Amino acid sequence: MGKVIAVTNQKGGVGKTTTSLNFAAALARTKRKVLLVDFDPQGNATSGIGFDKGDLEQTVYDAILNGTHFHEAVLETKFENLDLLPSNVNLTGAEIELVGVPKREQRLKTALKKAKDKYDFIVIDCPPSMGLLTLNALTAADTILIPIQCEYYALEGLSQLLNTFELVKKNLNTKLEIEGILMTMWDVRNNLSKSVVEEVKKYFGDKIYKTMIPRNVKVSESPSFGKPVIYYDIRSVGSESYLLFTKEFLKRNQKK
Amino acid sequence: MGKVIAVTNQKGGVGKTTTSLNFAAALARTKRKVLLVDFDPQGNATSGIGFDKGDLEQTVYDAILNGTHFHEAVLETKFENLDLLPSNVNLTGAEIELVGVPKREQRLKTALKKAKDKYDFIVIDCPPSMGLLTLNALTAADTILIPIQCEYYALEGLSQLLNTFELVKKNLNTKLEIEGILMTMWDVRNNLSKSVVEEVKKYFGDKIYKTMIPRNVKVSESPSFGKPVIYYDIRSVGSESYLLFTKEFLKRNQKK
Ligand SMILES: Nc1ncnc2c1ncn2[C@@H]1O[C@H](COP(=O)(O)OP(=O)(O)OP(=O)(O)O)[C@@H](O)[C@H]1O
Ligand SMILES: Nc1ncnc2c1ncn2[C@@H]1O[C@H](COP(=O)(O)OP(=O)(O)OP(=O)(O)O)[C@@H](O)[C@H]1O
Ligand SMILES: [Mg+2]
Ligand SMILES: [Mg+2]
Repeated sequence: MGKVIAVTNQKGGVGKTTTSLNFAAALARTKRKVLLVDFDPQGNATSGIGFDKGDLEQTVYDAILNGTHFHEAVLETKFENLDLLPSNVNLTGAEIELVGVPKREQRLKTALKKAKDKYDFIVIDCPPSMGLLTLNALTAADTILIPIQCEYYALEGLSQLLNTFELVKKNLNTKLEIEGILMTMWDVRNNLSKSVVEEVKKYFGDKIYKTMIPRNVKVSESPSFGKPVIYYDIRSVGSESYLLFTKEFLKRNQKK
Repeated sequence: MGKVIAVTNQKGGVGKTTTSLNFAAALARTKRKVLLVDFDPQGNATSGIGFDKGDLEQTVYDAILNGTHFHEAVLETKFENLDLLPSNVNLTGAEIELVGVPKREQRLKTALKKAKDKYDFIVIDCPPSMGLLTLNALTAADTILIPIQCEYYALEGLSQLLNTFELVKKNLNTKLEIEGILMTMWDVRNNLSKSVVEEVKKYFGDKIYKTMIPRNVKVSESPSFGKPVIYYDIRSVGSESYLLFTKEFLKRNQKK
């Protein structure tokens, strides 16, 4: 039974897509079958992994609103054991269209039900908001992985995020847990990074991964080549840290 | 008659709040009366300028959904000629609540009507999405200022942004124009920045400001002190570039 992990944080630009894509690719390299779900109308995970958003016939939009079976929309990527459920701008309308639909928060959960038998892990890249799309992802997920950028505004949004997590756990998905907190764009030279990490540690304790992802230009270059950084430049510090994080994630999951 | 400028880009983390706040503060220092509207449920502009989001009695939410007059919610900041229409988490529900309301895209425009007589400039900080909140901002605005981060994913969202601009101009606000494009977090050392700027120039030509905002740690530290960077460290390169950008903006506006 595949585990569903929603990568979420309503703060924009904290590394949700970069983490979803590189984490999914690193998991797939360990011979586990992985589905990456691009659940953001921007479609950054779709293009970051090498697809042209203009060419897509079916997307995740069709799977949650047009009754399309998920495997009709799923694409095989060039990377071993890694498939993608793509997204494009059609998903923008979904937030408003879902408002009048029955069980509107459970559409993604229903769409992914069959996928859990086929994949070991399903990683969902969420948009930067707490609207119906993110609620759908939190309802479909077993756990949430929270990337936090080492910046001041990143701390601001944490209490909102935790409130939403508690509400979803109470009303929509009682088994939802926090997978962990991943610090991103860590800059060893700057004090702001250090003070944000200290603050987050006070909040989350040992839910924070020991591995932190440093700011690394290879990470931000890799999507322009349509490749996860571990395929773009395996020796880069960005690539090493995502591989190390994935190892730490698997270790935590084996213990349970 | 005050000019209303919406600072918008659905891509997250590109510098919308940082630009709204520092641009508004720089305009206010030229003795013009400025209202900064925080139209993001995250409330980053509200805390970045020194207010505690937990203490607010009225916010922009009340002005668009509860019929509160804007001046009942407006706060005077510590910075000369600069007022704030604050926001907090209450605004999160607005996207769903607005769906059933008549003239749902025009609520902010109506709320700000009287404000245009009192302020020379009204700067609206938008959330990272293209939902009803951003549509309200685009309907209320005279022009849109688009911050673009010098990163690959930043190029991705431009066509979506321009499509939305055209739709709003056609159906909701015929006088809406593009004020300009501001490149943010420019890193002179990295080739990615250079190639993104070249690409954006092809798209937008002379709509791009000559002034670019470099990545500068003082900019990201200033919100933790509740101050715009021009008040936190006037000699920093971040502060200089926001002052220079504001001068360039005013020059363009005088020519017309
Ligand atoms: N470790 C890193 N080093 C350098 N750049 C990074 C790193 N992680 C992410 N980036 C860059 O920072 C920007 C923001 O990251 P990303 O788009 O993954 O964030 P996001 O949270 O998915 O954004 P959104 O809120 O728009 O969905 C991107 O341009 C990305 O390439
Ligand atoms: N010129 C700069 N130099 C260094 N850091 C910057 C600069 N501009 C913005 N930042 C930092 O980058 C992060 C993103 O900026 P900001 O929050 O203003 O973007 P945004 O577009 O408003 O994000 P959101 O999409 O969440 O609303 C913040 O932590 C901010 O402090
Ligand atoms: Mg993203
Ligand atoms: Mg913002």
